[in-house]
Parts: sequence; C-alpha cells; structure tokens
Amino acid sequence: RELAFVEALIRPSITCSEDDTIKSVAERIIRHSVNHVVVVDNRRKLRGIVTSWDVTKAVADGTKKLVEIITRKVVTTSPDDPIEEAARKLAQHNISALPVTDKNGKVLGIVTSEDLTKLIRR
Amino acid sequence: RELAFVEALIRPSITCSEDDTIKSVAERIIRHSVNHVVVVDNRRKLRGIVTSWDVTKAVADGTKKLVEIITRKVVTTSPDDPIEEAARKLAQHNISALPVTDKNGKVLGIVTSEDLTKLIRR
Ligand SMILES: C[S@@+](CC[C@H](N)C(=O)[O-])C[C@H]1O[C@@H](n2cnc3c(N)ncnc32)[C@H](O)[C@@H]1O
Ligand SMILES: C[S@@+](CC[C@H](N)C(=O)[O-])C[C@H]1O[C@@H](n2cnc3c(N)ncnc32)[C@H](O)[C@@H]1O
Repeated sequence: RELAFVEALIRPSITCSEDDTIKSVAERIIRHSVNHVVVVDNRRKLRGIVTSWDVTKAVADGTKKLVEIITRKVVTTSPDDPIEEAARKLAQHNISALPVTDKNGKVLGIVTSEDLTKLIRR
Repeated sequence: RELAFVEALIRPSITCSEDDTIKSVAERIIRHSVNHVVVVDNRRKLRGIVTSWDVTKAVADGTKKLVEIITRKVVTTSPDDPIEEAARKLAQHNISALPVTDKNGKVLGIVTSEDLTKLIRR
C-alpha cells in the first residue's frame, strides 16, 4: 500500500449547533445514516462532537439536553496526516471517527473507522 | 501483511435477549463502551442485532419497544473467513460490525470496523 493521506478519505461531515435538541440530532443521524455529528458554531468552527453512542447514553441516563451529552475535547486530524496516524489516533482513544480540521479549527469533513476499513483489500 | 483470519480478531460480544428493554440495552452499550449488542436466545443462537444507531432511531421516531428496533437479517462472518472478506462485507452493507457464528448459528463473538482499523499500521 503506498502511503496515503487523510485528504484521500475525507467525506462531508453532518453538523449541528449547540442549541439543537437531542431529538433533532437523532433525526439527522438516521436521515444521513451516520453515527457522528460534528458540533460547529456559525462560522463552522469546531465546538464538539456528538454520536449515536452519546444519544444512547442520554437514553440510559435520562438526560434531556444536548449540551449535556456533547463531547468537548475532540480528537481531530488534518488533511496531510498519513492514514496510519489517523488509525493510531482512533485506536489510542477508542473512538470511531475524527473530524478533519484546518489550521484555524474550521471543520473540513470527517473520516471514520468504516472509511479506513474500506482500505483493507485483498 | 500476511493473510490473517477473523479468528485472530474475535472479541467477546455483548448480548441481550428479545425481552429486554431499550433502556436496559442502552445501559449495557454504555457500561461496556461498545456500539453493538447481539440478540441471542437462551441457547446463544443468533436472533438479531441492536446498535447505538438503532437506539438513536428509537429516539428519532419515539419507538418504545426493543423488538421494534432489532435488525433481524444479520450479516455474519465465521472464524475462518479471511480479514479481507470481513472488510468487504462491512463495506458492502454499510455496517460497522459482524457477529462471528459457528456452523450451527451459535454466536462466538464479534468483529468491528474499529478492530479492523487497528490493522492499519505503518
Ligand atoms: C469512547 S467512544 C466508545 C464507544 C465506541 N468506541 C465509539 O467510538 O463509539 C464514545 C465516545 O467517544 C466520543 N467521541 C467520538 N469521536 C470522538 C473524537 N473524535 N474525539 C473525542 N471524542 C470522540 C463520543 O462523543 C462518545 O462520547
Ligand atoms: C445500515 S447501518 C448505518 C449506520 C452505520 N454505517 C453503522 O454501521 O452504524 C445501521 C443499521 O445497521 C444494522 N446492522 C449493524 N450491524 C449489522 C449486521 N452485522 N448485519 C445486519 N445489520 C446490521 C443496525 O442494526 C442498524 O439498523
């Protein structure tokens, strides 16, 4: 496998804002058939991430507000990261997606463990 | 990478039964920090799969009963499947985990796209 970079795998990220509801984020997860929603401000700056796992935690705990389930310390990657580095970050933090950001913290897209799995070919 | 088989990657699967509640399955997903729960009968035969995505769908739709969100037609793999074959199945069906079953349909464990991503090393 010649060395590939995250840039080759970036897909558009489904986003939401902090003042959305848990139900509206859940609807977006289902409508787009994804597991990860990146929380951004009105200038598309990264504010956090919320996933189907977090929505499930809200069901387990009876949490009602989106801001209570948003993960704030987000592990990210950049377009010029080698694929192996993105895979290492996912494994190290036991997570399944990395928002791709530019040097100013703007969200460019996302890369998931499902996207990386597609590289495993005969 | 020499050819590896699913057997090398199997991890124990979190399971539930059909008469569990959505809330109790959500609690199990959070307690074990996983996204997939395999539905089995009392002899550990495969009955379906429920994921954090399905719990999120229940939130989106207002569904109250576990049996309404269980996926019945489950894509599975076997211990002697080559890793590339498991990766192909995940990509083909847009899913992120495969229950591993024996020839009698007994659940031996599970393999996820997160486990496969760990194979992508420098
Ligand atoms: C620790 S993982 C455990 C379950 C499973 N490994 C998964 O990725 O869904 C679940 C948590 O990871 C968080 N998470 C997902 N992607 C993340 C990222 N790139 N950076 C930080 N946290 C992230 C989610 O918000 C959620 O609270
Ligand atoms: C089609 S995927 C779409 C979202 C994302 N790709 C994921 O895997 O979570 C979500 C659905 O796949 C189902 N699913 C997960 N693993 C499965 C498997 N091995 N066989 C059949 N369906 C599965 C879940 O029950 C859920 O209804």
